[in-house]
Amino acid sequence: RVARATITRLPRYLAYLEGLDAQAKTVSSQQLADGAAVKDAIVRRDMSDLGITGTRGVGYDVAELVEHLHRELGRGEARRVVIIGAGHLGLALANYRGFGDAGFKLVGIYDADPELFGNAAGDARVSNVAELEKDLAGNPGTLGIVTVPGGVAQDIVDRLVAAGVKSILSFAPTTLSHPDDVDVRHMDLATELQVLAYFAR
Amino acid sequence: RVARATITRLPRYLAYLEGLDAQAKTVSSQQLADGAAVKDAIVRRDMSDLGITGTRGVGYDVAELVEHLHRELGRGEARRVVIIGAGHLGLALANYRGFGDAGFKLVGIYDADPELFGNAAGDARVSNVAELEKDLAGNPGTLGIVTVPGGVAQDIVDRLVAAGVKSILSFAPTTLSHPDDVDVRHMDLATELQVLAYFAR
Ligand SMILES: NC(=O)c1ccc[n+]([C@@H]2O[C@H](COP(=O)([O-])OP(=O)(O)OC[C@H]3O[C@@H](n4cnc5c(N)ncnc54)[C@H](O)[C@@H]3O)[C@@H](O)[C@H]2O)c1
Ligand SMILES: NC(=O)c1ccc[n+]([C@@H]2O[C@H](COP(=O)([O-])OP(=O)(O)OC[C@H]3O[C@@H](n4cnc5c(N)ncnc54)[C@H](O)[C@@H]3O)[C@@H](O)[C@H]2O)c1
Repeated sequence: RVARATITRLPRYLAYLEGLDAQAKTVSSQQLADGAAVKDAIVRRDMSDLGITGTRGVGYDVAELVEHLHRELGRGEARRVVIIGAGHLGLALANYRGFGDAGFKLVGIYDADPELFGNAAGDARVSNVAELEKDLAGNPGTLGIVTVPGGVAQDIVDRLVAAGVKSILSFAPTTLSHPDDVDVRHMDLATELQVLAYFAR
Repeated sequence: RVARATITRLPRYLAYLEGLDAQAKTVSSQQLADGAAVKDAIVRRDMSDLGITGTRGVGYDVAELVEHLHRELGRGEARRVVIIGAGHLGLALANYRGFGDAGFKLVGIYDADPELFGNAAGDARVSNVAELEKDLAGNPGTLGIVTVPGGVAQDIVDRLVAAGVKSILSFAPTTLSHPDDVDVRHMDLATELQVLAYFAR
């Protein structure tokens, strides 16, 4: 298991490598550092954490590096995602092509508002949240994204957990309780803005 | 200047402290660790990086800690934010109460689609993006959030930079060029999902 900060850098290394000209056979840690906007020393530490070795003076083999990063990120495996809450944020995520590029497949988006049922949302159509358990049955390993108002978030998380979902990304501004074997991560865009403002002073 | 990772933890410490009962006068690093879902050793390192000392066996003074964290995060200063792109993502951000709670004030949201002009978006109304420069004139220090399609993101960033904006948070899936004295940070929710999936395996 590598550190979370390392995982967040791997998609950036991949984006740079996949943007290289087909003739590029090798890449140096410095090129990778410039391409991914990361310090050279961090690139070398990340590569050694992943057990990836380059050749002194030559660098890393591009094809080998891409293959290794794909394996590390589980890119070959189709990862199923459901979104609960088809409001502004849910729809923005459903329509975001970046999820597909990273190997995620939206298999369902749910809401409680009958006005929204059947509307297109990315590759899916909005379903009635009452169908959630039926659709999740027999599909272990599905990831859940929670984009409902804070007041109903705990109820939705409880339903996802009862249906066997083990990993949840929540945008709702509430602290959620969940069993220890379920990974619930909170996302707060205000924190990103806070970081931006801190370094602007 | 403290590290970025430390800054992202401060709002979590504040949220825990501000949720405490009014009678709580002191808090231990362990309580803070549990409240903010952070390891105790990291709490102590963060506090020492910020120059905050507790009393051995007693802990930190709650009122003093809150005041110090507010100052560090610039909570007292009203930070002006503009959002460019009033689509799904732009509207989700404009309506998000978490920005106001963190001390950010949405002063304008802009779009190029005349159908959207005048619509309510959080505390603002959607304006014509042609007005952007006029509205930014004389307001240095405004932060920019870019939620337009990838194809127009560079043009919008160029306009923000020319209007004097120094800090930009972009959600557009494109690499953006900008002068060295302008801080442009990219946000990719696919990376958050990638981290969740990595630890789920
Ligand atoms: N963490 C962040 O950075 C961030 C940013 C923006 C918004 N948010 C939060 O994300 C959430 C969604 O924001 P939004 O702008 O999309 O709000 P929204 O009101 O546009 O959408 C919420 C949707 O949830 C649906 N819903 C309500 N109860 C439901 C239930 N029981 N089951 C299924 N669906 C249900 C509603 O019908 C609506 O379509 C809010 O909690 C908001 O505070 C967080
Ligand atoms: N990074 C992430 O995690 C993430 C997640 C979701 C969406 N996105 C990206 O965010 C962007 C917005 O997503 P969305 O779902 O809100 O799309 P959307 O199509 O709903 O909204 C885009 C808005 O931009 C407006 N626009 C187009 N050209 C403009 C211009 N020149 N000036 C001002 N406004 C202009 C459009 O009229 C539209 O209202 C897209 O680039 C999408 O790829 C990123």
